[in-house]
Amino acid sequence: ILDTKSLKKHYGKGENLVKAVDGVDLSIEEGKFVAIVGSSGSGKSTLLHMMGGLDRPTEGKVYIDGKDIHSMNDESLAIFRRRKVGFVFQSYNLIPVLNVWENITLPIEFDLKIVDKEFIKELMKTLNIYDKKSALPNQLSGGQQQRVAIARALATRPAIILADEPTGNLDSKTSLEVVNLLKQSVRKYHQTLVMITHDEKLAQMADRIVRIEDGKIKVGESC
Amino acid sequence: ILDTKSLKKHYGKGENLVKAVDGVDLSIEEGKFVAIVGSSGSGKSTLLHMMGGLDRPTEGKVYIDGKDIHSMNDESLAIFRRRKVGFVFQSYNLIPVLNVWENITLPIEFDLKIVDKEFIKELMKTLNIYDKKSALPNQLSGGQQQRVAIARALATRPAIILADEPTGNLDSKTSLEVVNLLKQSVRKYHQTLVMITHDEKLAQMADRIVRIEDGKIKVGESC
Ligand SMILES: Nc1ncnc2c1ncn2[C@@H]1O[C@H](COP(=O)(O)OP(=O)(O)OP(=O)(O)O)[C@@H](O)[C@H]1O
Ligand SMILES: Nc1ncnc2c1ncn2[C@@H]1O[C@H](COP(=O)(O)OP(=O)(O)OP(=O)(O)O)[C@@H](O)[C@H]1O
Ligand SMILES: [Mg+2]
Ligand SMILES: [Mg+2]
Repeated sequence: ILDTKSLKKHYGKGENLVKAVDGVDLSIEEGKFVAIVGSSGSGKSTLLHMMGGLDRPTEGKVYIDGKDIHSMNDESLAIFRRRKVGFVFQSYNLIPVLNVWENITLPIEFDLKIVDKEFIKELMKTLNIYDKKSALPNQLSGGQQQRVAIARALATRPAIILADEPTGNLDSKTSLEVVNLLKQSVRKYHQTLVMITHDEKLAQMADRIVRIEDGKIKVGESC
Repeated sequence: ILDTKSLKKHYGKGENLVKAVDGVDLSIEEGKFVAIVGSSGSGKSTLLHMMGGLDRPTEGKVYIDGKDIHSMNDESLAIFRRRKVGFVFQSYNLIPVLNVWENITLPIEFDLKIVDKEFIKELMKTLNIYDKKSALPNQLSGGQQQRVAIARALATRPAIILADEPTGNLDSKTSLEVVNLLKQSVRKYHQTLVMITHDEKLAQMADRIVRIEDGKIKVGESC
């Protein structure tokens, strides 16, 4: 369902050149849960952002459902992405002036879809944030904000969920609950999940682990 | 060196009342490395912010070096805190328009002290961020931003280091290097370190572990 071909992202020039992603070929099958691991600064977030159409590559292609997403103009890409992809950001990106419920349902409202209140309520209860539904982001703990970001990505029941370290600020019990929720959701709604994580135990829960180093997939691992 | 007495932080009223911290007595000895663990939302950050004088308690006292810090007015507390405490925030709080070097040396410049360039350089090299010294925060990976926040807290060689989940966005190898750096720094400069972490393995590296649940210290653990 998602393919990258010789994907590259370079910043700067000359001696300031940073090869954040340096030629990545990745093929993700529909319905699979793939974990991406690698040391800090190895290019994981950059790769995920290009895969989700949030960032344009320097070179190379990304295909979602066979479509070359980076040949679309910004507007068509934005619409395509909103319908296909749910993104959990490493720094959450919650809207400070909206409360938890509004933050979670915003992507749905955007597309003028009807909010399935029961589904959202269930999601929030599983993530243990329902009692905070009227709170503002700055009234939440770090881990609570992270869970709001996760709920928002799942709220539109997207075909593809891209999660950038969704458990970085959670204790191990809550982290396990989150990854289990993601796995169940993927089975139930036939979604595809790509999750960046630093936690080897959580990575082992995936169908497959992709290891990144210096902007490249580590050779010797399955592709 | 740091004591809390019946420390409380309550938000809201009536049925909206949240007892974030609900009566904490904690005594931290100078030169020790104390880990604070507890589930997401249990009150850890709130407790650390009151201990560092960044937030005023609803009730109770915090003593640093025998001084009741919350009886000081805002201005004196700000000066006292800047000289005594280095804080690593859960969400880093880097200044977007300043580069890495400027972000790290800002607290020193603030107090009109001379910047010990060699010391800062050493710190950055150990944290593997020296080659990013001219970069802006938005040009860094999540884990790189976290390491800049750590360097900034250590730059003033404060008596007390309060670190709120300093390794949440770091792979296990880098996390170990960070905690080892913190431990070495504490031994070398006779500092005191209180670190919130979700990682049980890292918590085991401390001299003592304090467990928090529902805003209280869990009974049955040493105090
Ligand atoms: N300004 C506020 N108004 C209302 N409630 C608040 C406010 N700030 C924090 N809280 C609540 O206080 C509780 C404790 O928050 P705190 O940030 O201390 O948790 P934590 O242990 O650090 O969690 P995490 O591990 O997720 O970072 C949470 O339930 C949070 O929603
Ligand atoms: N706008 C930018 N300009 C210059 N360099 C950048 C920019 N954005 C990212 N980089 C660099 O690209 C590299 C990869 O960054 P990326 O955020 O993908 O790492 P990561 O694997 O997600 O790390 P972490 O685990 O710390 O989140 C880093 O060295 C970073 O400094
Ligand atoms: Mg990242
Ligand atoms: Mg916290």
